[in-house]
Amino acid sequence: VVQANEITRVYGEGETAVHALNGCSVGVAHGELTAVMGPSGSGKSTLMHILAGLDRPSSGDVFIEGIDITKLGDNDLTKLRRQHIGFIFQFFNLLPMLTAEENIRLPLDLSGEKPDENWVQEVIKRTGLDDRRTHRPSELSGGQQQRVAIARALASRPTVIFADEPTGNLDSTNSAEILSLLREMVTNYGQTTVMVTHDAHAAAIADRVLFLADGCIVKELRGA
Amino acid sequence: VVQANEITRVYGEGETAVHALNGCSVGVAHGELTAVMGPSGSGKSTLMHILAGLDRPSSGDVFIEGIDITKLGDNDLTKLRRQHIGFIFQFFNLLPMLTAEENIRLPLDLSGEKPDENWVQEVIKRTGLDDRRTHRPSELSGGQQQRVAIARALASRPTVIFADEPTGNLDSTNSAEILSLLREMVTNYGQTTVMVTHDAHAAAIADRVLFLADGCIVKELRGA
Ligand SMILES: Nc1ncnc2c1ncn2[C@@H]1O[C@H](COP(=O)(O)OP(=O)(O)OP(=O)(O)O)[C@@H](O)[C@H]1O
Ligand SMILES: Nc1ncnc2c1ncn2[C@@H]1O[C@H](COP(=O)(O)OP(=O)(O)OP(=O)(O)O)[C@@H](O)[C@H]1O
Ligand SMILES: [Mg+2]
Ligand SMILES: [Mg+2]
Repeated sequence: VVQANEITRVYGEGETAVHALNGCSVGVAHGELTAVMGPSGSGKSTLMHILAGLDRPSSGDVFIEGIDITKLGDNDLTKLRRQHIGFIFQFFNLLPMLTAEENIRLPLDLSGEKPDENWVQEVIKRTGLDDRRTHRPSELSGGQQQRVAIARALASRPTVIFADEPTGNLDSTNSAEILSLLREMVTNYGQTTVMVTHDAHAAAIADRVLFLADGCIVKELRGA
Repeated sequence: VVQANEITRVYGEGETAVHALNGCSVGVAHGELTAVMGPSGSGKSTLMHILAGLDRPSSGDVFIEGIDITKLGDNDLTKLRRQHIGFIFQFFNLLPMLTAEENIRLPLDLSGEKPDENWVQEVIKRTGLDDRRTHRPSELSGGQQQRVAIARALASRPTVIFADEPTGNLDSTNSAEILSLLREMVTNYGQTTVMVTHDAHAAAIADRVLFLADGCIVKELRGA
């Protein structure tokens, strides 16, 4: 459902140029949970942003549902993202003037589609935010903000979810709850998920684990 | 060196009031590494900010080196913080217009004291930032930003370091490097450190582990 070929991403130029991605090729099959691991600075977030159409590669192609997104204009790209992609940012990107619930509903409102109300309520409860709906991000703990970012991506049941270190700020209990929620979405609803993680428990529930180093995929493990 | 008695912290009032801390008492002995663990939303960051004089409790006292900081005016409190306290924020609080190196040196420049140049260089190298000195936060990966926040607190060798989830965004290798660096500071230089963490490896290197739940310390373990 997602296919990237020979992706490079260079920041700056000349001597000080940083080669964040060096000819990275990735394929993500429908209905699979893929974990991406690798050292800090190895290119994981950069890869995720490019796969999700939030950033453009310096060279290479990215296909989502067969569409070459590197050829799309900004408007079409935005439309495609709204229809197909959910993103859980490493640092949440919540809107500070909206409450937790408003942040969660925002993609639904933007898509103009009628939300599955039961599902939205379920997501709010399972991310443990029932008693924090009316709090603004500044009134939430770090882990609570992270859970709002997670709920926001899950609420609209997108074709593909990209999760950038979704449990980084969570204790083991909340972490396990989020991971089982993500796993269920894949197993029960065929939701395709790509998850960057430093957490071995997260890798353990994946169907496939990709290891990134210095902007390249250096190893791949498939679950038994 | 740090003593807090019957700390409470309430946000808002009446029915919607949130009791982040409920009569929490903590003592931190000189030259010890204390880990603080607990569920997301249990009050860890709130406790850290109050112990470090970055926030005032709704009731209770906090003593740093024998001084009751809850009685200090803002100016004196700021002076005391500059002299004695290093803080690694859960979300870094780096200055976006400064480079990594400028962010790291900022507390040193503010304190007006002559920095130990060898030590500053050592910290930059050991946090793996040698080749990222001139990058601004927006040009750094999440884990690199976290390491800048860590280096900034370590560079001035404060009396007490408060670290709020210092390894949340780091892979296991970088994480281990940071933890051993923090452990050395305590063991070799008698630096007092209080570290909030969700990471069992971090708790494993502590002299003492405090468990927080619903705004109270519910358990304490002392290393064998
Ligand atoms: N300004 C505020 N207004 C209302 N409630 C607040 C405010 N700030 C924090 N809280 C609440 O206080 C509680 C404790 O927050 P705190 O940030 O200390 O938790 P934490 O243990 O650090 O969590 P985490 O592990 O998720 O970082 C949380 O339930 C949070 O919702
Ligand atoms: N705007 C930029 N200018 C220069 N270099 C950049 C820029 N953005 C990112 N980089 C560099 O690209 C590399 C990859 O960054 P990326 O955020 O993808 O790493 P990551 O694997 O997600 O790391 P982490 O695990 O720390 O989040 C890093 O070395 C970073 O310094
Ligand atoms: Mg990243
Ligand atoms: Mg916190």
